[in-house]
Amino acid sequence: KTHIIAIANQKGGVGKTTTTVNLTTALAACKKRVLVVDLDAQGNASTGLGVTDKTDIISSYDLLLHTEDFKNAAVKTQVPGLDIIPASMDIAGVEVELAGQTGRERKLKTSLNSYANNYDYIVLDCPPNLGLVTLNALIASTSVIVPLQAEFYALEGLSQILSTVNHVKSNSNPSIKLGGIVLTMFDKRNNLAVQVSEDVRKHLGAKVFDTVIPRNVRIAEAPSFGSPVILHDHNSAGAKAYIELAKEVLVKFEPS
Amino acid sequence: KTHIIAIANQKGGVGKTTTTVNLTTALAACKKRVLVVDLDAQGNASTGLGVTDKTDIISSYDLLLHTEDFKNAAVKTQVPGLDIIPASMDIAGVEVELAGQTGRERKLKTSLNSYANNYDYIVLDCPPNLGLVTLNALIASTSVIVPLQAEFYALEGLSQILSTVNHVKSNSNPSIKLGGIVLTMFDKRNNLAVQVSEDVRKHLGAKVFDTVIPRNVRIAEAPSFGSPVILHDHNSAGAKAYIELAKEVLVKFEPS
Ligand SMILES: Nc1ncnc2c1ncn2[C@@H]1O[C@H](COP(=O)(O)OP(=O)(O)OP(=O)(O)O)[C@@H](O)[C@H]1O
Ligand SMILES: Nc1ncnc2c1ncn2[C@@H]1O[C@H](COP(=O)(O)OP(=O)(O)OP(=O)(O)O)[C@@H](O)[C@H]1O
Ligand SMILES: [Mg+2]
Ligand SMILES: [Mg+2]
Repeated sequence: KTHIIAIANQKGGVGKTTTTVNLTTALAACKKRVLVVDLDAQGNASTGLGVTDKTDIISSYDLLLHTEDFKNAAVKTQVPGLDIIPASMDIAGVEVELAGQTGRERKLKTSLNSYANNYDYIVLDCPPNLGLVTLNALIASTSVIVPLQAEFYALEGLSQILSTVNHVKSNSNPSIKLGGIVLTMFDKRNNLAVQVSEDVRKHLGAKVFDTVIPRNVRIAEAPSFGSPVILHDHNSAGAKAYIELAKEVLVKFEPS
Repeated sequence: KTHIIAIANQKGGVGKTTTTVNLTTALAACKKRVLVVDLDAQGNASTGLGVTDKTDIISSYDLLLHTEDFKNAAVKTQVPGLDIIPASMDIAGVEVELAGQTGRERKLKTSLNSYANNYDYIVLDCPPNLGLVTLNALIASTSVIVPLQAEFYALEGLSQILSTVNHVKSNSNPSIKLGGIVLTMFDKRNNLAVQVSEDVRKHLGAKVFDTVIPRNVRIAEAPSFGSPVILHDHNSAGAKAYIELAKEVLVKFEPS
């Protein structure tokens, strides 16, 4: 059965795209068949995986609008075993275009049915809001991973994304699970970060991944080379952390 | 004449709220009468200025929807001379609620007419997207300041916000100016940051503020105390940088 994982958090800049790009690369390195779906009009996950041409392409927009091409949107990346459905700018208009249509929140779920057989993991990079596109992602997903920057504003927003997931679970997608919260850009010398991390572990315990992603300049450099940090510098602390996270995900999601 | 400044960038986590909270505090310290309008459903600017109760209040939602209370939304903050119109969660639904209504992009402009006489500066904290709420902000503004994190994904998105501002200028608000781009969370030891900064200054020259905001742990700590960094630790590098930025804004915006 295909695992469909939404990477979601309405707080901006917390590492959603970085986690999508690097976790999927690590899963592919573990011989899983993986598909990334870039749902953010900014198209950062597409860039991070080397897709530079974002105009006049089949994109995740086609999955959300159910156009005639929606089954042909997946393209190969430079990472063996990792495909992507890129983003295009017109995703920004989806909320208004679908306003009023019944079933508008289940469009992505239906479209992904056509892809599920070909992949072990489908990972959805969400935009920094809880609008219709993120709602589509949560309804299409079997689980959600929430990247959390260890800072005050990000902590303040955590209860909002968690209550949205619970709301989706009781109203639209009973099978969604909270896959876990992953601490990102973590600097252990920073008191605030240590405090936030202790706070989150105290309240959410096992829901927080053991793996912590450190702040690491190699991670921030990698997108400028159009490649994941695991390919850009596989010996870096950042690459190693995402490989650890992938191992932890495999243990949690495939316990056999 | 009142300066209305939008703090906008669709890229998440680049320092929009931090710039709003601290620039306005510094302007108030320079004896200007200042109003912050928090247009982000996350409500971070409200928190950063000590407003904790965000349910059942008059908020920026009322300005966008033109409810009967919209003229009574401003409340005092702990900073002398600085008021705020806080955010509430229902702002997230504005795009759908106003879909199809003519003039939906000028709602904020009309509402702010009722506030303009009382303030020298009105500063609008925008959400991380280029949707209807940010469009309202750009149409209501006399100028826009774009915080830019010196990183690759943020640089990739810069052309998008700049072309949106140009689009608004030629179609809806001919008087909007690009007030400037301000580099945030800058670490001069980081090659990538130095490269991005040189790149931006080469292409945009005088449009980039001379003042650069350094990455500074005091800035990230201040919101957990519900206060701007200038009050939390006025000797910190972060506080000093925002005071410098305010001085530069005053020189640029009030050249007499
Ligand atoms: N562990 C890390 N160490 C250093 N830099 C990082 C790390 N994780 C992410 N970054 C950088 O921080 C910035 C924000 O990360 P990213 O874009 O992945 O967040 P996001 O949540 O997807 O943002 P948005 O809300 O705009 O979609 C990027 O410039 C990225 O390169
Ligand atoms: N100069 C700085 N030094 C250190 N930390 C900073 C600095 N500026 C902002 N931060 C921190 O970085 C994070 C992102 O900043 P902020 O929330 O202001 O960005 P934003 O663009 O408003 O985000 P969003 O897109 O979610 O609205 C916050 O946790 C903030 O405290
Ligand atoms: Mg992203
Ligand atoms: Mg903000």
